[in-house]
Amino acid sequence: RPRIVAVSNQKGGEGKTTTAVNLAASLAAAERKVLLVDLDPQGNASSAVGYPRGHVDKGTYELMLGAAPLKDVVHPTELPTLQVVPASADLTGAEIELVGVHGRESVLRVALDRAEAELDWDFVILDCPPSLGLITLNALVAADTVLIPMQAKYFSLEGLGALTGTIDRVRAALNPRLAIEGIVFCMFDRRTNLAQQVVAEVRQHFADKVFATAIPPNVRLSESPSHGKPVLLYDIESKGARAYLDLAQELLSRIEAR
Amino acid sequence: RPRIVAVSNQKGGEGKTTTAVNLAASLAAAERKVLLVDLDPQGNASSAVGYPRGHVDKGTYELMLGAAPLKDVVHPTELPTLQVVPASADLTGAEIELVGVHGRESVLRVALDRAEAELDWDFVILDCPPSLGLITLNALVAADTVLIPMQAKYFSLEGLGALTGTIDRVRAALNPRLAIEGIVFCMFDRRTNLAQQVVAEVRQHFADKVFATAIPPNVRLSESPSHGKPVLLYDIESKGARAYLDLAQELLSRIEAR
Ligand SMILES: Nc1ncnc2c1ncn2[C@@H]1O[C@H](COP(=O)(O)OP(=O)(O)OP(=O)(O)O)[C@@H](O)[C@H]1O
Ligand SMILES: Nc1ncnc2c1ncn2[C@@H]1O[C@H](COP(=O)(O)OP(=O)(O)OP(=O)(O)O)[C@@H](O)[C@H]1O
Ligand SMILES: [Mg+2]
Ligand SMILES: [Mg+2]
Repeated sequence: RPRIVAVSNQKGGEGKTTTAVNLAASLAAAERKVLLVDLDPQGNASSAVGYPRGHVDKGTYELMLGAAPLKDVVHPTELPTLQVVPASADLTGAEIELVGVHGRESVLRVALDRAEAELDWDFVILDCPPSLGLITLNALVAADTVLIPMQAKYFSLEGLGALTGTIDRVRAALNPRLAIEGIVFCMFDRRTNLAQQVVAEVRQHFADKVFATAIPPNVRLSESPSHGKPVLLYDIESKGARAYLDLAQELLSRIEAR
Repeated sequence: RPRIVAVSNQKGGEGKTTTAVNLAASLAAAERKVLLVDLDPQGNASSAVGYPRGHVDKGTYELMLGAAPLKDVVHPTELPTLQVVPASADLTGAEIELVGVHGRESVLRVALDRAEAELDWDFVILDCPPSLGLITLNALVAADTVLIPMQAKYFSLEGLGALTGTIDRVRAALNPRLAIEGIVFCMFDRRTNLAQQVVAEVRQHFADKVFATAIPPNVRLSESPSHGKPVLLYDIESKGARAYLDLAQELLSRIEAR
């Protein structure tokens, strides 16, 4: 059974998609089998691995609503051991549509459980939208752990309490195994006072859950999606590619140490 | 009747709140009467003007659901002509709750129309969450114009089509006067190739709707919210404060030129 990791933070622009895509690619480069699932109607993770908007007609929406089995929505990427479930256009309406569905927080878990025999990956990485609505709740119910990308800024700190509160509620009511995998600082510029203050405050609450690897600001990370490639295929020498390879190694050694 | 401007972009982290708060404050510094309305459950605009989470028990949620009249939810700020409707805690559940409400896309407009006699401001600025759900739809139905903050990055460009498509649909079905006020580049670093490419592409589609004023990256803009102050009260000499004062002037001269 794969380890299912939800990459979530309701604060917008914290680095969720950049982390989901490049961590998934780095784990694939380390010979792990990885499935990336794009749960964001914006479809950024899909286009970052070569499936721009409108490219597929069946994807995450069809999987969640039971309109297509998992094997019909999984697509290959340029990395042999990385596959993706892209966001199809109908995902935009899912938040509202799910409100009237029975068991609305668990439709993703049900869809993945139904395909149990085919879950042939080491990791399933779920890229979440910037909200705590029904799509994100589905990710938290289906996941083993939550990876929280965040910037070292004030609004990012403000949002952390609401996210951990939601994780606690999902663990209590729907998914008892849900744990926090860790917190990753993104676009991290260690030179500002604000950054130092935010890191100190987060370490106080989350201690060793904070990854030692921080992702620096690196223009290659924001360029690579326009070429439909993870950064390690776009510029392996870049600081961004190195940082996500380090993050993958740190994640693997944390898991193996447990 | 005030000019109602929705600050919206479903892409997360583009600078919506920073723009809504600091443009509102800059217009107030230019002797305009301004009401800032925080429609984002994260409540970032509220805390940026001195009303952190939990500070008020009646706010935007109560206004939209008709549980409180406008005059009960308007609060003062440190600037004499800037007032705010903060986000109260219940706004977190509004997206789901509104699904079952009659006229669910127009509850904000109805609440503002009901208070027509009290609308004593020159501008009402609506800070929107990072989504195209029912809260943002309410903002677009109530608004005269939409101000679109964006970064000069690839994912930001990708999201623009979905936003303008939604604006067109709202104009056709619910709010015939809705227009695009303009596009403002935020955290804009003109030195990268990517930034130049994105600006060129956006200018091609939006021409003179793109504001000449671009907001540079400036740490004072990310520090001032932790002091509960707009940047012009935190550091008037900073590049960030100057840029938003320029933006306010540019907006005023565009409106007066029409
Ligand atoms: N380390 C980095 N260096 C430079 N640019 C980055 C870095 N990480 C992310 N970006 C860029 O910053 C923006 C925000 O990142 P991203 O889209 O991954 O965040 P997100 O949390 O997924 O956003 P959303 O809330 O919209 O889903 C994007 O334009 C991305 O390309
Ligand atoms: N010009 C700037 N210079 C430096 N930091 C900035 C600038 N503009 C915004 N920021 C910071 O970048 C982050 C994103 O900005 P902001 O929160 O205003 O965007 P948003 O679009 O409102 O995000 P969300 O989608 O979560 O509502 C915040 O931490 C903010 O403090
Ligand atoms: Mg994203
Ligand atoms: Mg915001």
